[in-house]
Amino acid sequence: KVSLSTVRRLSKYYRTLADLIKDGVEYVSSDELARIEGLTSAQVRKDFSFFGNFGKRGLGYTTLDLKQNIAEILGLDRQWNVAIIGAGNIGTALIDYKEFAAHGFHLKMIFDNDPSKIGKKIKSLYVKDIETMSEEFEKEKIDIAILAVPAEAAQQAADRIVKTGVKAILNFAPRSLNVPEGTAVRQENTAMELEALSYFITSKQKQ
Amino acid sequence: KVSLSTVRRLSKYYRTLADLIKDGVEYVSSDELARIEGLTSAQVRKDFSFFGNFGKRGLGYTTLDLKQNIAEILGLDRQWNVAIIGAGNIGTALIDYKEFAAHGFHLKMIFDNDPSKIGKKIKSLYVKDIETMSEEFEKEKIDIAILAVPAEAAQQAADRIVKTGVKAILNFAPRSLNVPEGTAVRQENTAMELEALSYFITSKQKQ
Ligand SMILES: NC(=O)c1ccc[n+]([C@@H]2O[C@H](COP(=O)([O-])OP(=O)(O)OC[C@H]3O[C@@H](n4cnc5c(N)ncnc54)[C@H](O)[C@@H]3O)[C@@H](O)[C@H]2O)c1
Ligand SMILES: NC(=O)c1ccc[n+]([C@@H]2O[C@H](COP(=O)([O-])OP(=O)(O)OC[C@H]3O[C@@H](n4cnc5c(N)ncnc54)[C@H](O)[C@@H]3O)[C@@H](O)[C@H]2O)c1
Repeated sequence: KVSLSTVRRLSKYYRTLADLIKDGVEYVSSDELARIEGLTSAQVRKDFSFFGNFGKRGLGYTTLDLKQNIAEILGLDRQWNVAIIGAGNIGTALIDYKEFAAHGFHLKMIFDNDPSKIGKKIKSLYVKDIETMSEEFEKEKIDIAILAVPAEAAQQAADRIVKTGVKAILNFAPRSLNVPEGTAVRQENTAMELEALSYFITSKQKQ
Repeated sequence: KVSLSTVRRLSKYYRTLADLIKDGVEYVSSDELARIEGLTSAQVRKDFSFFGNFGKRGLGYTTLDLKQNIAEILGLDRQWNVAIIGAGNIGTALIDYKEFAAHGFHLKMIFDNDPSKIGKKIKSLYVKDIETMSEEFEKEKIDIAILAVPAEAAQQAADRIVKTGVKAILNFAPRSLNVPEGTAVRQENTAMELEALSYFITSKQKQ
């Protein structure tokens, strides 16, 4: 089984390769890739070993082929339909974010349960009623849901998402979700990121 | 040296202990804590071993003492002054977010370089001119900066932050920052979170 940190590194290699290709670089070795990413070349080779034989001994990897290989592994060679649940601060900040579309993630719709928001247009999307979520998910063939509701509403909203058959949730609410086997949840936790920084400052002061 | 994943687990133990204390639980064993977090009790004991001897053999840990110990390690026993650079979608979404203040992180000010935003009030904060950042950081004794500017402006903004003496940056821009030794950067990358989800769906389909 491939670890999340390997998947995260594949995302980073993918971006580095895109930059190299833009600069006209045709070949790259695992040493070179390791140097750019601040890793060991053994780590780079190990990451790729899960997925088959990419490079040729001595020549290294062709940047175009390697990027394409990684795109296929991460699913970046296709388009993904994404829906946001919760049209508040975070939900609305995510609408029209160009970086998502650049990687194939298209924010198709946004839902809320607040009557004063339903039907309103926010940037390029009209807020839809959460009660219509399952029909809408089917119509737009939603693959991934982003959860941007308050913590106390998160589990109930996740249960609704799971019922629609969607298998992947990006959760911004600071509440761990119970989901069945076969559903993936990635948890954003901005407060914990700040705690990693306060830990760093505190541990430096104690030295 | 303590790894980031250990620090992340400390944040999680801290929240679990807060819940246990709310429910009136006075003692907790490493087994119990491991069960709640879905870890091994060896991992729990190893995480704490970096920081000294917390529990007593047989009794386990007192929830209040353990939470206090973790608060001191993470720096959650004090208040932190935080500034946001960039008053756009993300920057404004973060203003007045209650979860930050609940953990001692106070968003004191927000900066921008767009004349049409400077001086405007957004929720509880007035947008300040980026040119005044160093004086303002000193006045408010800023400890941590949150970077919410476009990718192409991120490195230059980070250089300004480093010059003020602030040692910790939470970066939302999808661009890795060069900062001197002794400055910590935590990188938020929402697009990569979506890629971890597309990887999950793709790898399941290939099985
Ligand atoms: N604002 C931030 O800076 C920030 C940062 C990180 C994480 N978060 C987390 O992200 C989540 C959203 O935060 P926010 O600031 O956008 O909150 P918000 O209150 O601004 O928005 C939440 C939205 O969800 C809607 N909603 C509530 N229950 C719902 C339900 N059952 N179904 C559909 N919609 C529902 C509300 O009507 C509201 O529009 C919260 O859990 C918060 O803790 C927020
Ligand atoms: N919107 C999202 O959903 C989202 C999600 C994740 C990450 N991000 C990243 O977060 C960052 C901010 O995104 P956004 O959507 O809020 O962008 P935005 O364009 O809405 O806001 C950026 C703000 O930064 C200001 N700015 C530009 N250069 C500056 C400088 N040198 N000093 C001070 N202020 C400056 C602009 O005037 C603007 O107000 C971007 O790097 C983006 O890639 C955005």
